[in-house]
Amino acid sequence: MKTIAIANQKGGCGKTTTAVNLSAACAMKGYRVLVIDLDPQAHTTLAFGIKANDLKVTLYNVIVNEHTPIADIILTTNVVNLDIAPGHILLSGAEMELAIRYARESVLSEKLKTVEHNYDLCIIDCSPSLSILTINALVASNEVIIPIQTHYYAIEGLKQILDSMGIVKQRFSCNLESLRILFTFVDERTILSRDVQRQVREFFSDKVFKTVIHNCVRLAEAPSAGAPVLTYDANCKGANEYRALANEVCNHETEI
Amino acid sequence: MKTIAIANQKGGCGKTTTAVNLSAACAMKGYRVLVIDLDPQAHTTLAFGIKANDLKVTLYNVIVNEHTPIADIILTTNVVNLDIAPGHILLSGAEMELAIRYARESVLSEKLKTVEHNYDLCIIDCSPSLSILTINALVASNEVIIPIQTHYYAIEGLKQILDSMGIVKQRFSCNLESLRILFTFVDERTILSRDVQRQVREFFSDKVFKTVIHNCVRLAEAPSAGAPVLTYDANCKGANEYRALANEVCNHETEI
Ligand SMILES: Nc1ncnc2c1ncn2[C@@H]1O[C@H](COP(=O)(O)OP(=O)(O)OP(=O)(O)O)[C@@H](O)[C@H]1O
Ligand SMILES: Nc1ncnc2c1ncn2[C@@H]1O[C@H](COP(=O)(O)OP(=O)(O)OP(=O)(O)O)[C@@H](O)[C@H]1O
Ligand SMILES: [Mg+2]
Ligand SMILES: [Mg+2]
Repeated sequence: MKTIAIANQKGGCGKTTTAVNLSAACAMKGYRVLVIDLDPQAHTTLAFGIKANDLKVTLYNVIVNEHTPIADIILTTNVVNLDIAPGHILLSGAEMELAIRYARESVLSEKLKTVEHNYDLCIIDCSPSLSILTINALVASNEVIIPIQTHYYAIEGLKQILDSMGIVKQRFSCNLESLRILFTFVDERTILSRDVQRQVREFFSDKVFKTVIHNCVRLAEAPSAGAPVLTYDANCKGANEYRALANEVCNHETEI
Repeated sequence: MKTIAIANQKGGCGKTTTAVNLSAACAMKGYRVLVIDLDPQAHTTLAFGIKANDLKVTLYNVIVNEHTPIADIILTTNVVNLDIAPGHILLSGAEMELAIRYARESVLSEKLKTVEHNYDLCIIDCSPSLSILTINALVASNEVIIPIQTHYYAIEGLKQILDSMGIVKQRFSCNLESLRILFTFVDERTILSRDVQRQVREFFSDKVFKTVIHNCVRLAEAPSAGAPVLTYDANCKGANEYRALANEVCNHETEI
């Protein structure tokens, strides 16, 4: 199983939208995919029409209770080949609950070992912070996708997530090998957008996806229908671009 | 001194842009304003051209060290009548540092008591989470402004911030009296935007600002010039709308 974290402490850069639509696009290509909602907002869970408050057990129980295996909480979604480990607001208390636990940074990676033969790909949606939960996602992953808007604050934020990845690689034994940057909310008409893309591509060259996700209102509408954009409006720009992203991700050198 | 927290755990909804431009607009109206950067990303600090890493002391030192008064870190900005208490990435460790402190929720409100006679208005930028720092901001404030995008996830997120405000009022002695909702990134052309505005105004009626902040690329460009949009491009749509917001905030029933 290949595991990809969708992470960036900058808020609102398209982490959830990428986790939902990339996992759906890869599942539609035939891969067996597990999407993990590690954000207390539980928006990935909501995007598949699942209300976290209606669930008896969620990822919260798996993280804080050593005896709850992740298989106990996994649900199927309305997309074939795609399962979900739903999140819950209680995850916001996980920081304190994990504070004194031994090996607290690798709780998630240990839990995933029990299901890694059931899936080809695992995608983790993270919250907009570099908290212990996000560190767990980085330790559990082979690759990180960093969605960024083509704005000034976004570039500044890149340094912080890259520093954190460096620390995770140094301190914890993990298989975090590569990172890739994905431009989101792109509006080609603005000079700012073109400037930021040029600067980031110059600095990071082939670590930036060829695929770019443009501003597309259907991406913002789809969650209210409880479905990824690929089923909500299969031929809109957002759907085409996330399919193109899935092609890039699935053809990447690390074997799925 | 009136204290307003700009808070919403949903990422990227315009908290920093509102903190920066509202505080600048109120200062330009003649009020003495202090803006506090309580977000470890320190983007409000960056928006005034200040590099947090170059500073010897920041809000981090004030929060974790009982003997550092907030006056020790306050700087003037490039806007007359506007001072800043700069943030720093080290604030992300404050959660653990405060975990065992007595009365850890009111650290900020205690520190602000020592400068409340120097300012008419204090505006606090929060991080996209309901962490101990955001709770500190709520406990220290008289009012909360909740910026929301006109998207589906934004409405779901409102419930979480309202729940947190309820808990803060119940558990801690504080002066948190009112909340107001501000629409940001509005694009009048989309049905989604009109639908969300209608739903939220129906439910929250006069708790929603009349002023609406539209999508305006100058707001995203201004931080790269280290200045609020009111000085970067004084006549653009974003600048006019933040001036109108300042008029609504400064005329609100609670005396400044
Ligand atoms: N390319 C796009 N075009 C238009 N709207 C988009 C696009 N991508 C995401 N959105 C919408 O913008 C908002 C922010 O995106 P999203 O919630 O996915 O970001 P996030 O990084 O997960 O946010 P958070 O930091 O709060 O977790 C959402 O309402 C989403 O529906
Ligand atoms: N009305 C607007 N029109 C266009 N761009 C905007 C607008 N408001 C904010 N922006 C830009 O959108 C991005 C997100 O806004 P901002 O950083 O202020 O949100 P935030 O809520 O503070 O994010 P975070 O949750 O990370 O703290 C920034 O790059 C900002 O410059
Ligand atoms: Mg998200
Ligand atoms: Mg911010």
